[in-house]
Amino acid sequence: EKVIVRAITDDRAVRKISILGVPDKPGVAAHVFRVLGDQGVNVRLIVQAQSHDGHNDITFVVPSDAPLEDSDLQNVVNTVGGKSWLMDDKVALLNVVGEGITREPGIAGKIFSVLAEEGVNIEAISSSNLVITCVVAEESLEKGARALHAALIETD
Amino acid sequence: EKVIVRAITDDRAVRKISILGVPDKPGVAAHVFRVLGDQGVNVRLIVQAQSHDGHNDITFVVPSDAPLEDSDLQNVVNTVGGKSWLMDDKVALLNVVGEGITREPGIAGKIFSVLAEEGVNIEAISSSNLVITCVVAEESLEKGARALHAALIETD
Ligand SMILES: C[C@@H](O)[C@H](N)C(=O)O
Ligand SMILES: C[C@@H](O)[C@H](N)C(=O)O
Repeated sequence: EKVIVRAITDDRAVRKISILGVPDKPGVAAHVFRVLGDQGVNVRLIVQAQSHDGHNDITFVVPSDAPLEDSDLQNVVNTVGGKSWLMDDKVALLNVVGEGITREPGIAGKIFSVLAEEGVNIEAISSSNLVITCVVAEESLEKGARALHAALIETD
Repeated sequence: EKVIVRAITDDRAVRKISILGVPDKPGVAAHVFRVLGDQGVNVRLIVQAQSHDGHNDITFVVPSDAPLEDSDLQNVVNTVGGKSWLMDDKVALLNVVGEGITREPGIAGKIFSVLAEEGVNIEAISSSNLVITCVVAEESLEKGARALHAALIETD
């Protein structure tokens, strides 16, 4: 493999929040994240995928102790005209770090296969040129991290 | 702002593909990306957000000339038991690069606001500790990139 996987890191002190059914028009994501910014919330991950019928969901991950109340989320939903919000604090982040990681055909498939073989469900995915991050259940973190380490770091 | 935005980069020679309504269980993402890997497809971005009723969508961005046919996508959908697939080749990537970028409260809101003020709709979002990537319509790329540059790079 041309990509050198430099590190596997993880973080279990996080929670995943989704703002659901927001209008897919300019200014919606801006409002959500301006509110978070004003409250000093440190956002670890943002993922937004395919829209449907003029609406979309916005999923993001924050530290478990982020200064963010249920009422804040409801206010955001109301302001942008979204449907509802969800929060899950039993999640963790698994990060596979390597220069140009997503440019290596096969590396993403390998990472996801290693997790699948451990029975780890991948709840969300965010990638860039330097890191592929999977959101998984907190209870799956240890076996997922260990398997990735064995498959990607120790075998070289 | 503590985060130094180091660069704004963009790429218009890309297309966005979504595999829709796939079962949210281990092995699905693995299959999709193993197939892409076997075909030597270079994946620039992967985003998967909130699942619904045991199903999810997986959105990814590849170079416009990636060796990937409609039949390949249909085969993937059939194999994993998904609903359908979509492709849009009139998209572009806008990347805002900076160390620790998502850890700066307010930076995401600022980026998305700058785009909103230009009337640029944000079709997908992927973030990491080093880069926030927005998928936008190809026709919006120039004004979006220029506005981000003016707001984040030139004003400092
Ligand atoms: C859904 C949200 O991202 C919207 N498309 C926006 O540009 O703000
Ligand atoms: C939807 C897909 O990501 C699935 N959850 C998997 O783990 O493969």
